Amino acid sequence: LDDMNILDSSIMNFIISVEKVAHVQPNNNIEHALLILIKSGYTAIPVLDTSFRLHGLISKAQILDSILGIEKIEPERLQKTLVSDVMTSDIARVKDTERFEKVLSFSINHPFICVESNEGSFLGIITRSKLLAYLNGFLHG
Amino acid sequence: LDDMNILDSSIMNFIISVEKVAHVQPNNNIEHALLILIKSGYTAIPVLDTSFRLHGLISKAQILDSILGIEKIEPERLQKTLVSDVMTSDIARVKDTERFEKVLSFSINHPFICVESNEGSFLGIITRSKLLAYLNGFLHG
Ligand SMILES: Nc1ncnc2c1ncn2[C@@H]1O[C@@H]2COP(=O)(O)O[C@H]3[C@@H](O)[C@H](n4cnc5c(N)ncnc54)O[C@@H]3COP(=O)(O)O[C@H]2[C@H]1O
Ligand SMILES: Nc1ncnc2c1ncn2[C@@H]1O[C@@H]2COP(=O)(O)O[C@H]3[C@@H](O)[C@H](n4cnc5c(N)ncnc54)O[C@@H]3COP(=O)(O)O[C@H]2[C@H]1O
Repeated sequence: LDDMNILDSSIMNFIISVEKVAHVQPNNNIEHALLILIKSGYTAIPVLDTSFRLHGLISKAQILDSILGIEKIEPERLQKTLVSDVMTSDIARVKDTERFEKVLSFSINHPFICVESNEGSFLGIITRSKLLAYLNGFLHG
Repeated sequence: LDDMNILDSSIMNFIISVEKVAHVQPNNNIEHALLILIKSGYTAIPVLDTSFRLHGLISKAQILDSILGIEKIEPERLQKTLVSDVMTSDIARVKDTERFEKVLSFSINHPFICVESNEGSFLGIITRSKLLAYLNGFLHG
């Protein structure tokens, strides 16, 4: 059980690949994004353009905040506002050549980490659930 | 670095104590719950009664699902529906005498675990973030 190896190991086995990742596009409206979020059941998902480049992530919280007026919910804002108006672009992202150590440290403050190829193509996400399942197995070595 | 010890260690140091945990009561309406969830910024929070007994947890997703009619959002349901109508009572919960091993295995599928005293009084929660921060430190031994 060599602790140094685990920190230094590749992240390829942890990636949930792009075709399994729920996502929306920057120019979708937030009504579409809210439907995708509710249907997928996720709190937040990546924002990818049609070339599968990563633009940010969008969460239910951001959408709810943007339709909450002073005294009531304003559903009409759902169609007028775009994902790109509401999303956060400050996200946890790594290249696929990155090591486990970096992804583990990102996971302390981020429920998932986005993985890109060296050319900037979105490859998938690494979730806390997968990291914890792996660490659980590792400690029962 | 003895892996057996970590699995066997106490969970007391990981608990975010009750006064720091955002929560709602079973007989609150879901409009109040949604405001607490939006203000606190959390995806889901525990449901505690006035004697601090744990009844379940409630999430933004559950509230959104309950106000989504067939074609539109129905804000009027926000005031008529109670937390107890919408919450889930099937949650990850342990006694404070439980060990790290159990909490780690729960964390694979649960973003947080509720901790209760032997008498059934809610003591706080253990989050994935705290477990990952600890494991990160442990592996850098
Ligand atoms: N449909 C489902 N089936 C089974 N368990 C489910 C589930 N939806 C959520 N969970 C559980 O709840 C945790 C938190 O999900 P959340 O949506 O807040 O936060 C998620 C979500 O924002 C994102 N995510 C996970 N899988 C995704 C996917 N396939 N596409 C897009 N985003 C995803 O990564 C975050 C962390 O995910 P993680 O798996 O660590 O942790 C998940 C998982 O343990
Ligand atoms: N105000 C804030 N400041 C800094 N970071 C924040 C934050 N709100 C959320 N985060 C980050 O986002 C993660 C997911 O939060 P979420 O609300 O989906 O899921 C949370 C939430 O449902 C619950 N939770 C955490 N702290 C809570 C508290 N004080 N009261 C009630 N519920 C809490 O436990 C879940 C896992 O929390 P965890 O800390 O592992 O993971 C958090 C944390 O890394």
